[in-house]
Amino acid sequence: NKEFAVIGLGGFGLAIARGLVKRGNSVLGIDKNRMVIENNAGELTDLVKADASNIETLNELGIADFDVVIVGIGAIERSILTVQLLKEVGVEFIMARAQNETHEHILYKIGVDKVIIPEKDMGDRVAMMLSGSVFLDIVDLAEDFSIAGIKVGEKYSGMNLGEIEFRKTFGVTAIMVHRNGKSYPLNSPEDKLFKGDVVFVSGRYEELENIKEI
Amino acid sequence: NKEFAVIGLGGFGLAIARGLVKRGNSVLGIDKNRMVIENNAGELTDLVKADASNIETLNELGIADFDVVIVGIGAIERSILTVQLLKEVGVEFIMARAQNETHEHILYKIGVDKVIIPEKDMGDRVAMMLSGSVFLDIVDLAEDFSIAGIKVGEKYSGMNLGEIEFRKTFGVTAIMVHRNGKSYPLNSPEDKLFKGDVVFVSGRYEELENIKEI
Ligand SMILES: Nc1ncnc2c1ncn2[C@@H]1O[C@H](COP(=O)(O)OP(=O)(O)OP(=O)(O)O)[C@@H](O)[C@H]1O
Ligand SMILES: Nc1ncnc2c1ncn2[C@@H]1O[C@H](COP(=O)(O)OP(=O)(O)OP(=O)(O)O)[C@@H](O)[C@H]1O
Repeated sequence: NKEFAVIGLGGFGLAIARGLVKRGNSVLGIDKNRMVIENNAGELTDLVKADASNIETLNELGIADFDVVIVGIGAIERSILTVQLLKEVGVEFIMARAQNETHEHILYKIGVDKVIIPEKDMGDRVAMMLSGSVFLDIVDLAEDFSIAGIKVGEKYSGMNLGEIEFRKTFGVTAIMVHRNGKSYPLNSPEDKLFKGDVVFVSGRYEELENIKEI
Repeated sequence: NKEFAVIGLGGFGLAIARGLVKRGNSVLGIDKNRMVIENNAGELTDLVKADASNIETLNELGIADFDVVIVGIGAIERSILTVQLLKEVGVEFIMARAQNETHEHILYKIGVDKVIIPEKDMGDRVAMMLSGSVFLDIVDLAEDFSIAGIKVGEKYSGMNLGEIEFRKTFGVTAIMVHRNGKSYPLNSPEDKLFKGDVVFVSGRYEELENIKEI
């Protein structure tokens, strides 16, 4: 069972800390603001008032022993500084939030493993849901199992899965096709694909992200 | 092409408005705060300074002509009042944010079509991602195609898909099974399921949400 630490218990950090606690994970919450610590007493496994942008403090907290550290600090410079220190003390996996894409690029450059721009991600997902369009994003269902929707272009239009040699050609499994607002399962090599279709394919994230169009 | 209106351009409303605009949708932004309107000039299709918790204003805005209205107002009473007025003028599809589950229940009771608790949804999704566990949520990939991960219990343990008569019994298609940290495709009636497995199934959202355990 992994050990989590969340630095910065604003809206973002607290939401993640709660999500983790709900799933039975042990979570240490760290915030420099006493009020924040008091307001969250009893809700997290452990709470510590500390300023994480200070290497002695990080060492005292034993932050390098955590499996995952989430940086919920919004302020750009302080978030970057904190992440840099976490890299220096050797934290294994860091997730951090970013305010915008410039902030995101800097965080990835200094070695953050996963960046989230909370409002942008939510805005995108909700917009997709509301536009009645299909998810063209990659959706992770498990560590080794993701699904993506990919548009069918000119090249294979009118051919069936057998003729395309789908699995061999793309390295992923075609499971469903979305055409004119309806979804149809793809279970036979006779199933045809046409230009404009969206094919849902499953496989590992790394295999899926390489496929731009069919 | 649908017409969207977003009432309340705080963090949530603005994120959704931007997500929609990015996808080529036309979006009317409505906010009672002049500063908010000025700060977003040029970014949305149209911007109007107006107080939406007022039925004459809603009628003047022609809000009933929009296909989808998103209520981004955070304040609980004002959000409920605004939604109630939108129902009264006959808006076809309403999405609204809620602060917590009580607020969410009230909104569903008064007829909101879709409620989002932004921080809770994000906290849950990120927590699932970080715990390295499988997603047990229902994931919507298209209006008629969703996927859910469902735990296998005692009842069918050791039986294969053919013996279980999976599709007939559950009304959904089994596509993948996750066992001991690995995922395996389910393409044959000979494939067995065991207690503790997570089976990924696909189908319409309404069929999936009724299945609690296998
Ligand atoms: N160096 C630090 N060490 C510990 N906690 C910190 C540090 N810097 C900021 N915080 C805490 O992080 C939390 C988030 O603060 P910040 O102002 O950076 O972001 P925010 O955008 O207001 O957050 P949110 O939108 O998630 O509420 C606050 O509770 C703050 O006390
Ligand atoms: N009746 C109303 N008509 C139009 N706009 C409104 C109304 N009530 C609130 N708003 C606007 O909605 C926006 C969100 O305000 P509110 O204070 O309700 O939520 P919030 O929790 O601060 O929002 P967020 O967290 O998304 O920034 C503000 O820009 C506010 O001016």
